[in-house]
Amino acid sequence: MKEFVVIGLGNFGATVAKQLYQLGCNITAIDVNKARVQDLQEHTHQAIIADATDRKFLENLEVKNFDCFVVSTGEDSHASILISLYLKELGAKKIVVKANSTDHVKILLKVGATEALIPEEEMALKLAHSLAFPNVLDFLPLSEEYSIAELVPPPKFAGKSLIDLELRSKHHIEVIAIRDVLTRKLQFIPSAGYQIKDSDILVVLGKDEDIEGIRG
Amino acid sequence: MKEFVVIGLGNFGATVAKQLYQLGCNITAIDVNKARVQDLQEHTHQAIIADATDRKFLENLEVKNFDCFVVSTGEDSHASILISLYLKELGAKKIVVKANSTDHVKILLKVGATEALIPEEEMALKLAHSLAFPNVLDFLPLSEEYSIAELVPPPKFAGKSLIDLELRSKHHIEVIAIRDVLTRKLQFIPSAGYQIKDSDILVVLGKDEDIEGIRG
Ligand SMILES: Nc1ncnc2c1ncn2[C@@H]1O[C@H](COP(=O)(O)OP(=O)(O)OP(=O)(O)O)[C@@H](O)[C@H]1O
Ligand SMILES: Nc1ncnc2c1ncn2[C@@H]1O[C@H](COP(=O)(O)OP(=O)(O)OP(=O)(O)O)[C@@H](O)[C@H]1O
Repeated sequence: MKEFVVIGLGNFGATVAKQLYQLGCNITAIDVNKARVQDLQEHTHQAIIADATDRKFLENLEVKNFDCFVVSTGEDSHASILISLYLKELGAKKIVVKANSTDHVKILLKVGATEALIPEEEMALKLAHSLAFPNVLDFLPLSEEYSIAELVPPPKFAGKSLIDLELRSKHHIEVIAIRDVLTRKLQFIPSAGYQIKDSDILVVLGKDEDIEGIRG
Repeated sequence: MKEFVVIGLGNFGATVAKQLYQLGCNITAIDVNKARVQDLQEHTHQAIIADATDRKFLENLEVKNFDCFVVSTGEDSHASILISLYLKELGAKKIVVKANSTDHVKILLKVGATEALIPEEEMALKLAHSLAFPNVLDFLPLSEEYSIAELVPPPKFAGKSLIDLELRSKHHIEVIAIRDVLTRKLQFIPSAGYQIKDSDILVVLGKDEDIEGIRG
């Protein structure tokens, strides 16, 4: 059972708190504004009216017991910086903060925030990527090193079967689906004997450099 | 070569325009504010100073030629509503609008916007999901029917190799990675001879019902 604290119940903070609660997590919601705390009462386990820049208040929270703190205290950058500093000193495991600018991000990371994000910029980047690569599979990082990508098969692959090409053992990539270039439909988990047509698009999983190695 | 128009060059619009340009797309940036248009000149193919609620101006754009319009004209909801209405009438293929509230979203969709998003709320929902399900792989739908999911292997799998279990041919699922339950590290693209330990977590790709069939 995951335990979270959300400090600052503006649009962003309130949405995070309500969604986490709906997903079955244990939520403590904190704000200095009474009305906002009351609005959250139906959607959280604990809703507390408090000034989170009050270090004594934070000490009483038993900060180490929570999986993550989400801080979104609005346009006053100083409040979120102070809260992050204190939470880090008190041993918070993870601190995610909504930031107002790239300088604010730098300061937050320096005082101990685990992650600092500017929602509008993050969303703008995601939108740009999904517009430039409308095949979500074309841009899907799975981890630091591995991604899923769509490729046009190199000419030497045409007519060969997946098993002939030894993609897994030799190239260390896995073909998880074939996209028919005409119908755009995906056929997942092709059989080992599947023969590649030059009109196919391969949907592969692999390390970024191994994928580039095939593309070339 | 994808062609986009971005109307409204505040933080959101400017970020979308610059990112799309960096990703190799053809960008036309429009704003009524001269300084903002000038700031974008290095980052777009065309940067135009204009009031996009002027229907005559939009008619001269040859709206049908573009893949998508991104509209983010700020707190004045009326401008984006009017622009969406006109773009739809002029035959725009796709119109994505940054909205200010859920009512604004409803109105935009009614007048013809393809998509209307409130970046802060979208980001809040994504953050909540990634906090509640920190294994992104645990929550990754790839298409209508297929997903990637993490599973504890059923007891009868322990000690067997992937190829013995005929997961691909018999169960129609692919094990794309093994997660070590102690270190939490992922080993992608396990070999066919890999023997499953009962302390492994299998990261599989398959149809939702085939995955459930294994879980059971
Ligand atoms: N020191 C503090 N302790 C607790 N709550 C605080 C503190 N400072 C600010 N807050 C609360 O944080 C919330 C910030 O929400 P606000 O709407 O101002 O901005 P935001 O988070 O940038 O935007 P959004 O509404 O989009 O989330 C307010 O409800 C405010 O009362
Ligand atoms: N009718 C219009 N035609 C062209 N540009 C417009 C029109 N109305 C507003 N704009 C521009 O849209 C931009 C909106 O940016 P603004 O910073 O106000 O808000 P926003 O998009 O909500 O926020 P953000 O800065 O986070 O993107 C401004 O640069 C403004 O000049």
